[in-house]
Amino acid sequence: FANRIAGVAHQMDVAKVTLVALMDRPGVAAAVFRALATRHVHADLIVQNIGHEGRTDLSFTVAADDLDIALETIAAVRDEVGARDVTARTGLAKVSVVGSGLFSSLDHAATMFSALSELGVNIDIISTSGIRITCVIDGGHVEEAVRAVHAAFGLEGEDRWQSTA
Amino acid sequence: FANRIAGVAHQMDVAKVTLVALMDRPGVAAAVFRALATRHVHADLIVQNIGHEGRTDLSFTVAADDLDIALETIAAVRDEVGARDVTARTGLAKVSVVGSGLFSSLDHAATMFSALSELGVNIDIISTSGIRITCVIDGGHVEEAVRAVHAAFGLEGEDRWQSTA
Ligand SMILES: C[C@@H](O)[C@H](N)C(=O)O
Ligand SMILES: C[C@@H](O)[C@H](N)C(=O)O
Repeated sequence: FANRIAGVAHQMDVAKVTLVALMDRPGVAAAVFRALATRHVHADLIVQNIGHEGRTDLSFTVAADDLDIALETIAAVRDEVGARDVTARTGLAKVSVVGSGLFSSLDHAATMFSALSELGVNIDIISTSGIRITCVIDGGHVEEAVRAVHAAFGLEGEDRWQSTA
Repeated sequence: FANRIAGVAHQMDVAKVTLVALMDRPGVAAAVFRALATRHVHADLIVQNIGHEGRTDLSFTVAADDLDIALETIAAVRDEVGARDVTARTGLAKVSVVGSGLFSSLDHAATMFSALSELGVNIDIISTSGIRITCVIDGGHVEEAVRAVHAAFGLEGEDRWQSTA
């Protein structure tokens, strides 16, 4: 069954922080995450796409309860990394699909993204690593989204509420 | 040992494709990856950061051998998703750190990014999912980068050349 996956996980009460247009040069990502680690802030999804004209955005998610300290920490490194802005949003959710590793994951992304789009759910961030795909979406749609993703992979009726995405 | 990780993996001969400034609305990511799946193109790292003014960039990596067909496929969906440009680069590499899941991953990102920055290696893309962090870097520095990351996590002397990142 080409769509075989190991599972669907999700996390609610997710907040994201984005350092907008920071300098795309060595040491910048290190400075941001060293500062967060020093203040014991656990940034669990980190995403940075390619740069444009020497600048790029760097986003990370934290539990909603950690947002204040995350923003305080980022404010302290902002000048060092040259971020032109810092934005934040709460009330988000993460949904992840974990490939089984035994079956081709060729169409896992298509299946997952289609399930979300059919609900009209916009995908805010996509981050993947290894056989796992994580999408950040609006928290208001998470239950429906998780059900739809399960159904898209032929997993209705299985235990749907799993641990951290 | 707070830096305990399960391993460091890497992949060489990586090519990336970026759809620049495509429309940030439901269905766009689905359209891109359905097209790739239909042409049997395996996009293994997919990354999309937040949008600005209704637009965002969407990047993915493929094996260098698949770049031509990936670009052909993307050219066919480009108008549908409103991408203002499509860029591509070869000669890249991916380096991943896999957390052990048993130890806090609070400073894994800081440790990994610092190791790369100390070599002056610029991080082009960061993508994470679950306990795994993947960085896309220039392929010319991969051996040195993998050694430095191993060393940063106290893993010198262990088997360094592992399978796909
Ligand atoms: C933006 C950031 O990732 C930068 N390129 C670095 O290497 O640290
Ligand atoms: C950009 C793309 O991810 C879009 N937001 C979608 O939901 O498909």
